[in-house]
Amino acid sequence: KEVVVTGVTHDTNVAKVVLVGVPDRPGVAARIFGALAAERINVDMIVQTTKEEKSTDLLFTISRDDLARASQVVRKVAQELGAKDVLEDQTVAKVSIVGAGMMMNPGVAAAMFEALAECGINIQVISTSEIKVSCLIDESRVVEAVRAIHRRFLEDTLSPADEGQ
Amino acid sequence: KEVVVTGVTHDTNVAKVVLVGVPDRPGVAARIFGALAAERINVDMIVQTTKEEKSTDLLFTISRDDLARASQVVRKVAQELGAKDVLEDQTVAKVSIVGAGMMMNPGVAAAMFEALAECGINIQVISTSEIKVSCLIDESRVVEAVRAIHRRFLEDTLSPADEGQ
Ligand SMILES: C[C@@H](O)[C@H](N)C(=O)O
Ligand SMILES: C[C@@H](O)[C@H](N)C(=O)O
Repeated sequence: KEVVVTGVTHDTNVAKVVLVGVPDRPGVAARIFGALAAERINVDMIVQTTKEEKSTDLLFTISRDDLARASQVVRKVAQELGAKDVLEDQTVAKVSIVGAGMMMNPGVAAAMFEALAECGINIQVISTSEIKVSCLIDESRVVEAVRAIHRRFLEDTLSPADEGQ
Repeated sequence: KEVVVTGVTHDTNVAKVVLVGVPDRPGVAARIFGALAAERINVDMIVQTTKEEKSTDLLFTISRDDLARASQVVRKVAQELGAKDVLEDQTVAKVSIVGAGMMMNPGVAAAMFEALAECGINIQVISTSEIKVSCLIDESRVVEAVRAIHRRFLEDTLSPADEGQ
């Protein structure tokens, strides 16, 4: 089978912030991320789902060094918006698989999720693009996660003869 | 200022599926996407946030042609998992900005959200990578959305002399 995953990456310098129960109406995302940009805070992942309710949750990640400043910024905006809560978490790490045209292959993301499941690692956040599947997991499991994913995708390409070495 | 956004893309052949209230424990994502992969259903976006509750929502997108089959697959898994609900929506479209190193620039995502906000377009789903910010919006607004985002990012590069022509 074609090998489509060309790399496994991870990042432990990750903090997760969730604005819980923000109004789901135009202008809310613009306001939150405009405020962060005004403070020159670099945002990595932005993840939002919707349930067709009046409010939703907005999650983003930043480096841990920026958490204190980001927290201050978003808590102010969250209060103005009438958000329900702001959650912060510095115990997460990001682990990703990368590869061109990867998401054109049914089962690539599933295989990553299975590698994590087999280790009993819970997937907290998922975000994808055509060339990358990223998951946030507990930072204490990141070494194990990278190893399992690597074994699944990048070591299957060894011929049986190599495996004895 | 450096132009970092090199393109605006859109896709109207998009259907959104949300598994509402799935157990947030290892193996759940693997099972859902494993089942879809077994049917050779190509998944585009996978988006999941978390609130540190016992359950969470899992959202994914597929082409509209695959919705009937995907629906059958996930409803079965959702029932086995004891999920609260399965939502389907074929009235969404995906609009994205692409550009190398884009997310290294605070404010790029915010500018896209502002362009949509100025049109009064609600952002239903957000997912990002370093080179792409994707939003799901109502399909009836997609032409307007692309035009507004294009104007924001790709037409500012005209010199004042050009604008009269
Ligand atoms: C929640 C947020 O994304 C909102 N729907 C907006 O359009 O800005
Ligand atoms: C919800 C789902 O992502 C679950 N947390 C898992 O690890 O599979």
